[in-house]
Amino acid sequence: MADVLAVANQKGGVGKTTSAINLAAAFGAMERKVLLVDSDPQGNASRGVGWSGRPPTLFDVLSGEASAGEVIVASGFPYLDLLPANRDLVGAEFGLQHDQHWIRRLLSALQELDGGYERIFVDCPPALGRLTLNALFAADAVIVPLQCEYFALEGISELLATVQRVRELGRPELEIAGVVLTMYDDRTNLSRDVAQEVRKHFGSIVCDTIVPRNVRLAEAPSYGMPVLQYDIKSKGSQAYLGLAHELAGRRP
Amino acid sequence: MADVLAVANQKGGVGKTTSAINLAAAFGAMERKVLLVDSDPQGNASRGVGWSGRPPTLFDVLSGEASAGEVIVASGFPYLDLLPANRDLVGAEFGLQHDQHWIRRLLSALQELDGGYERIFVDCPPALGRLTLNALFAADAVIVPLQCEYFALEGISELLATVQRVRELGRPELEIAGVVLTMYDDRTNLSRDVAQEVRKHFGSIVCDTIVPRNVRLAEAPSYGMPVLQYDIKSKGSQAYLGLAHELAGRRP
Ligand SMILES: Nc1ncnc2c1ncn2[C@@H]1O[C@H](COP(=O)(O)OP(=O)(O)OP(=O)(O)O)[C@@H](O)[C@H]1O
Ligand SMILES: Nc1ncnc2c1ncn2[C@@H]1O[C@H](COP(=O)(O)OP(=O)(O)OP(=O)(O)O)[C@@H](O)[C@H]1O
Ligand SMILES: [Mg+2]
Ligand SMILES: [Mg+2]
Repeated sequence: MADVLAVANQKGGVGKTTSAINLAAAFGAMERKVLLVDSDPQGNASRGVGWSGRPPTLFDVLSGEASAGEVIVASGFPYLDLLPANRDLVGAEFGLQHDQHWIRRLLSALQELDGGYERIFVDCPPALGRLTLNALFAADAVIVPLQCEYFALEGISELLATVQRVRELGRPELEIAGVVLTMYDDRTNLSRDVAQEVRKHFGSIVCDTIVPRNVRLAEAPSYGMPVLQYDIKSKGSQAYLGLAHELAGRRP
Repeated sequence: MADVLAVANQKGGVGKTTSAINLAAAFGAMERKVLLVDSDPQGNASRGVGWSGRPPTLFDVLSGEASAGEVIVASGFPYLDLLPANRDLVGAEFGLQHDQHWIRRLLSALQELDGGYERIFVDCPPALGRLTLNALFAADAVIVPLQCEYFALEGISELLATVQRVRELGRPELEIAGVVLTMYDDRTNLSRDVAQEVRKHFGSIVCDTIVPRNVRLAEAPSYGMPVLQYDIKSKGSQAYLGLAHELAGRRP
């Protein structure tokens, strides 16, 4: 079974989608079969790898209409497949409520999968609602992108409390794969101060690799491609390749 | 009755809280009585103006335990009051479901207010769930912060569809006060391209005032103050003062 990694943080705009896409692509570049699951109704991860927009989507999987295998499509990037999402997924947030085992829906769907994936990355929406809980429950570990700014720091304890809740609900072995400092701008004291604060609080779960603010990361999705495909020499690409190697070392 | 402005966009991290806090403060600086309502369980707007963290909060208002007047506190900034929020507000998102008139809860609470506010700004969470619907239903107009990047552009049509839904649910006069371009970085083509695209699509509803990327805006909340209090000479302060004047012109 693949190593399932949920990329989560309820704070908005901290680099969840950018990290999910580019980490998945970085493992693809290392010729390991990888699946990117988009569990955000915004569908940014799907568009960010050039998805056509044609259903079925994760909504059909969570509502029991299709298996994950039937919904998965190839992305434009080697070794990287996509389980796409679009606005329909909002329906799952409400639809999931009426089912006693709703929290296991994604876990069961991924367990049935026989795709030979080494790793699965699940992009989460900016909330701690049912879609994120589904992703955490399906995960072996959580990657927490943390923007080096004040508001992002505020929300971390809430996220960690949610991880603990998922452990109590039936996944005691859910780990924290790492906290990733994102959008780091070494010209500002703010980034340095927040990074220092985070390392003081969280110690070794903070990844050594820091993702700098790099406009190529923001440009790549408009071409429907990971930054490794858009501009392999950019600082953004180098950071996510480094991060993938670091994660592979932490979770062989 | 005050002019109620919801600051909304389901895309995360586009500058909703930063715009709500600093627009409210800019009207306060013009000596007009202003109320900032935090309807995001992250509580960023509350912390961003130095709130003590002591309940009651908006949760108590939406669940009928307290009136808005009993919950409102003074902020540290002249003419600016706060109706605070914290994590408890997540309970309202689920609690609101069982009440047929749930969508009118915030509207009724603000209508009962007799605080003599000229304007009320409501900061929304990064979602189109019940808390945002409550805010839109209570609003006279919506301010849409739009980060000048690709993913932010993608979500606009969904937000406009939601505004239309609220009009059909009982607030036909809900207007769009303006789309505000935020985090604009004139050194990148991306900002210029997105800004051009937005003006082409939305024409005159796009505000003339552009909010540049300015680190002082990101530093101010860690001191619990609006940027006008933290650094009045900064580009961020100047932009929000200009935006407030432009809005006052659009909605006298
Ligand atoms: N390191 C970076 N440098 C520059 N821009 C970045 C970086 N990481 C992400 N971005 C850009 O910042 C914006 C926010 O990032 P992204 O959408 O990945 O965050 P998110 O946490 O997934 O947001 P949401 O909460 O809405 O899901 C996007 O426009 C993205 O292209
Ligand atoms: N113009 C700007 N220049 C620089 N930094 C900014 C600017 N506007 C906002 N920020 C910073 O960017 C981050 C995101 O902004 P903010 O939290 O206001 O967005 P939001 O839309 O309210 O996010 P959420 O979706 O989580 O509610 C914050 O750390 C904020 O301080
Ligand atoms: Mg995202
Ligand atoms: Mg906010």
